[in-house]
Amino acid sequence: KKLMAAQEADAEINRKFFSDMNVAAVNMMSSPGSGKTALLEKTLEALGGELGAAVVEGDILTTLDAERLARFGIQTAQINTGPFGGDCHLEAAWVRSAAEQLDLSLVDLLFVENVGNLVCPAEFNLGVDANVVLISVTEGEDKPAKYPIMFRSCDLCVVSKIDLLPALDFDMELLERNIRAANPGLRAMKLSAKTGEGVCEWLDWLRGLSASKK
Amino acid sequence: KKLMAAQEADAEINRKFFSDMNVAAVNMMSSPGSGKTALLEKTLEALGGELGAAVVEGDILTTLDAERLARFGIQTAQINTGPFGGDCHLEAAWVRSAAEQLDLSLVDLLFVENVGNLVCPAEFNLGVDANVVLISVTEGEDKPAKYPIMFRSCDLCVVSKIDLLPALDFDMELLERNIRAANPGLRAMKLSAKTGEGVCEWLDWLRGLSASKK
Ligand SMILES: Nc1nc2c(ncn2[C@@H]2O[C@H](COP(=O)(O)OP(=O)(O)OP(=O)(O)O)[C@@H](O)[C@H]2O)c(=O)[nH]1
Ligand SMILES: Nc1nc2c(ncn2[C@@H]2O[C@H](COP(=O)(O)OP(=O)(O)OP(=O)(O)O)[C@@H](O)[C@H]2O)c(=O)[nH]1
Ligand SMILES: [Mg+2]
Ligand SMILES: [Mg+2]
Ligand SMILES: [Zn+2]
Ligand SMILES: [Zn+2]
Repeated sequence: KKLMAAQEADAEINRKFFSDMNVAAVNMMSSPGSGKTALLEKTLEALGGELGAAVVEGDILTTLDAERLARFGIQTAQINTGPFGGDCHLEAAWVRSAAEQLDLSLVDLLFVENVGNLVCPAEFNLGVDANVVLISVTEGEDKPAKYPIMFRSCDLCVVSKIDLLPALDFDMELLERNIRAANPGLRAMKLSAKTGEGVCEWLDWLRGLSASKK
Repeated sequence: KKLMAAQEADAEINRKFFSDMNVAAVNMMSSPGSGKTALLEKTLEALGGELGAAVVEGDILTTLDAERLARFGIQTAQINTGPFGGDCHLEAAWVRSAAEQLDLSLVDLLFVENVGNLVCPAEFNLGVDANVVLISVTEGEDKPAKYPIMFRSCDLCVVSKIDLLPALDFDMELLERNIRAANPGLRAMKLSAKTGEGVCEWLDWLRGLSASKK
């Protein structure tokens, strides 16, 4: 109980911090390998100088993802949970101390790439403006039914890797039904970070989120 | 400290229980959607009556996977962690009470399908004969570097969904290098549960494991 209250208080501090800095913060969650970093690479490439972006990268170990994103000339801050017990999720206080290392006066969109895990990250409020869950078409249609807490905690569901659909027996309608059953209000969009298909809708959603914070 | 000791004691009880029953127990772990259930379906189909099999199914919610496997006429026992806080891993005591619901006199191979999660399940010793991690080629080559604890805790790594390789830019040698770097002693085998390619090696490995318990 006390822990939850402390987490909520930390989230509230973050919310105010992002608001004071006019920054739209987006928490990206998924199973390992669903394509969070690939989508961020595509996003940074497409946005160019249109919006200032930065990334807080969460992983148990390595800086591999932060290095992939730093190539786009943006600020990155790495959180590695490994040395502190290997937690499988990020917490609000860690995100704040990472974000404080960045010059947010240059930033419109702050992405938090969470640890690859479809379970625990959903239970920790980071005080961001939007929670996004990626589900790749290669993971199967049943994940929203089997891991509903994640889908209930999100504002947007990105169905990723749709370029692979021709190679799969995938029932998109079944996935959409399962998403609606887990969270009727959850908006879903389909895209491929590889081919760029559907990425426009994602960019428009980001532009809207950023505009709402100005 | 006390918790760890209790877990180890429970694992030891399981080890003796499986040994007394002449059962080879295999703990299957992976990210969500890497293909654990699909591989078990293919295994049960291929083994037919050659070896007696049963499954302890671990999920946060639903009995979807247990129902897929029950179609093969085998005994299944479902553990759902959702009603008890939604733990993202299985523990030895839960596996034992599930296994005790089964008639193990008919069973040579007991599969434990763990919760889809590349982090926490690696830290809980279930007292089984072998720990197996699946990594699908769609998740990327970097997972053994980013989630090393899982790869270090396993005896076998199954690289799954290799039928999708023609549709991917996947560097198998890089994955194999990353597996070796995380755990030099970890045996890796490649297969497709969809086409059956490579499944023979997996079945031979299972036969060997079962024979070692007789
Ligand atoms: N075909 C295809 N592959 C993709 C796409 N997006 C990502 N991938 C591949 O999926 C694998 C994982 O992508 P990442 O971007 O590393 O995934 P991630 O969610 O950031 O992974 P973690 O941070 O480890 O949880 C890589 O091999 C990518 O090349 C896509 O749109 N299409
Ligand atoms: N192409 C291809 N798809 C596969 C293969 N194995 C599994 N899949 C697909 O991958 C998705 C997930 O498979 P599952 O067997 O449900 O994966 P799982 O690891 O049991 O998932 P969880 O239990 O939820 O963690 C499904 O859409 C399967 O059809 C394979 O060998 N090739
Ligand atoms: Mg990533
Ligand atoms: Mg399964
Ligand atoms: Zn967890
Ligand atoms: Zn965890």
